Amino acid sequence: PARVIAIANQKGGVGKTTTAINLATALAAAGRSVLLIDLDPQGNASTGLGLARNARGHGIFAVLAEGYAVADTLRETIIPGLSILPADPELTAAEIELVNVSGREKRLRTALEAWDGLSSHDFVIIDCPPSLGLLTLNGLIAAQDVLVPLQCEFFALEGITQITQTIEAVRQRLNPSLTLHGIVLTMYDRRNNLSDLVAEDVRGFFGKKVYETMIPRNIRVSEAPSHGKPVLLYDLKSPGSQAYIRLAAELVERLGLR
Amino acid sequence: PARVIAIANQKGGVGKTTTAINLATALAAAGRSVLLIDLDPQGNASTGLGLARNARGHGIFAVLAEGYAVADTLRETIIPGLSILPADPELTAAEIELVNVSGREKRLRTALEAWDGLSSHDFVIIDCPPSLGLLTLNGLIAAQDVLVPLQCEFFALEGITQITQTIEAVRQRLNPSLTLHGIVLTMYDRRNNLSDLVAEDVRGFFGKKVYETMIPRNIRVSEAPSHGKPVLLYDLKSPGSQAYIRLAAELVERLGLR
Ligand SMILES: Nc1ncnc2c1ncn2[C@@H]1O[C@H](COP(=O)(O)OP(=O)(O)OP(=O)(O)O)[C@@H](O)[C@H]1O
Ligand SMILES: Nc1ncnc2c1ncn2[C@@H]1O[C@H](COP(=O)(O)OP(=O)(O)OP(=O)(O)O)[C@@H](O)[C@H]1O
Ligand SMILES: [Mg+2]
Ligand SMILES: [Mg+2]
Repeated sequence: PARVIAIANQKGGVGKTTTAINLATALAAAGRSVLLIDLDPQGNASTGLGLARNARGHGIFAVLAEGYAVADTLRETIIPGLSILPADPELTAAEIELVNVSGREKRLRTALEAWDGLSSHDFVIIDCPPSLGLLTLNGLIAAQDVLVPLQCEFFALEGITQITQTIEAVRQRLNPSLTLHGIVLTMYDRRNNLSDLVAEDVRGFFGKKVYETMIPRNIRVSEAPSHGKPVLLYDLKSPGSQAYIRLAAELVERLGLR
Repeated sequence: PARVIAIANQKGGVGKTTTAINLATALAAAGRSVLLIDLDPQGNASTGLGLARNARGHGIFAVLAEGYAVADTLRETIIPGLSILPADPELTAAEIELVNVSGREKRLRTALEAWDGLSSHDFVIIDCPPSLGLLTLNGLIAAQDVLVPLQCEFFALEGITQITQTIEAVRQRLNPSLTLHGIVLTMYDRRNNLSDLVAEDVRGFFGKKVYETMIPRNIRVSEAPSHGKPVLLYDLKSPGSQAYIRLAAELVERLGLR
């Protein structure tokens, strides 16, 4: 069945959504079938794939809180082989709505296990919000692997132990098959010493867990969402697109899927 | 008494902490007495002002959940006139710990009202986490003004209505004196069209609420936290420091405090 990968980091603005969108797109472009789940109330992954705000209908909130099926809420995107389960506006209130629901942290896992498409898809990619609350917890319990984007900045480096400790706690108590699959360095800027210091520090501490592929800071990456397209579609030749294509290849290799 | 200003935006990585640290520092440097409250479990504001992780003792979690007084938990910083109420490690679990506590959203306001230093300080600046959960809610209920840092990027622009709508909802139901004081454009990069498009859009929509002062993208700003110093101390002549000094002057002017 599909490999379920959560893209998570409580530090904000490190490139979670950008990585989720473009990794999913690169995997689909390579012929894999992929579902992207937008678990962030901001709904940036839905926007970045061209889904207008008022055309999202029932989405992940309806699945988590109202018993809708995954099959009934996923949508096609402009990319063949890639579908999305969008973030509906009510997702902002999910934490409050689910307070007294039993098994509230497992709702996403239960919904995915009940989906008959799980066995025919290759990947499910989950974009998490910048917090360690109930929504991210649902993502970590539904996933087998966590990919942690790490911006090459000091505050992001400082926060890396919070997410790795959370992954370990979830593994021990709630989801024994969860692993820290890897760390991806993002917004790497070779003109800036800080990027190298952070990259060295992270490789020194996490060794092979850190992906060879680094995502460079590249203006075309931040322009793409305003056109409702992944950067792979917006400007395939850009350094950002090329890095995400390499990232997808390295992911497939590391998972031994060739 | 002190003016209480929350620095809030659910979008991650837009410069909330950087603005909180450097605005507080610039106000203290201009002779005002300032308390900075670190309401983010990441604890980046505490780090950015040089407080080692293992020297934070009882902090804001102890105030919110264990009844500690503000006077007993605030610390001096390396900047005269600026003290900090740090984020203690347990803050990550605050949402869970406070679930069944009555008045949980008003704990910060109650603690500030009981603090005898409120009348002798000029400003209380609150750094909020990247979410609209219980901690940010505590910040919005304790404050009179909200300053929203807005990164000059598309996803950040997309999210601006979420925070402005939340401010309006809190004003109507929980804190009638709360206002959207202003929006500050951050990481403005004049070499990049996107920055100008975002700036024009925001000024078109929010008019005078948008500060004249823009904070430029400046590498010295992101280097400063690794030295445990605000950029004003790390490199006073840098474009980042100069912008934060102008921001503090504009804030004082807009609040009619001259
Ligand atoms: N490689 C890159 N080069 C340039 N800009 C980038 C790059 N990756 C991401 N960005 C931009 O940086 C900002 C933050 O990225 P993104 O929104 O993907 O992070 P996030 O971790 O999902 O944020 P949040 O914590 O709010 O969910 C966005 O405006 C995005 O367009
Ligand atoms: N003007 C600037 N120029 C360059 N880098 C900046 C600037 N402002 C902030 N940064 C860097 O950008 C990153 C994000 O800023 P910061 O952590 O202050 O945002 P935040 O909104 O507090 O993030 P979070 O949502 O995680 O709390 C940090 O690494 C910071 O050093
Ligand atoms: Mg995101
Ligand atoms: Mg912050």
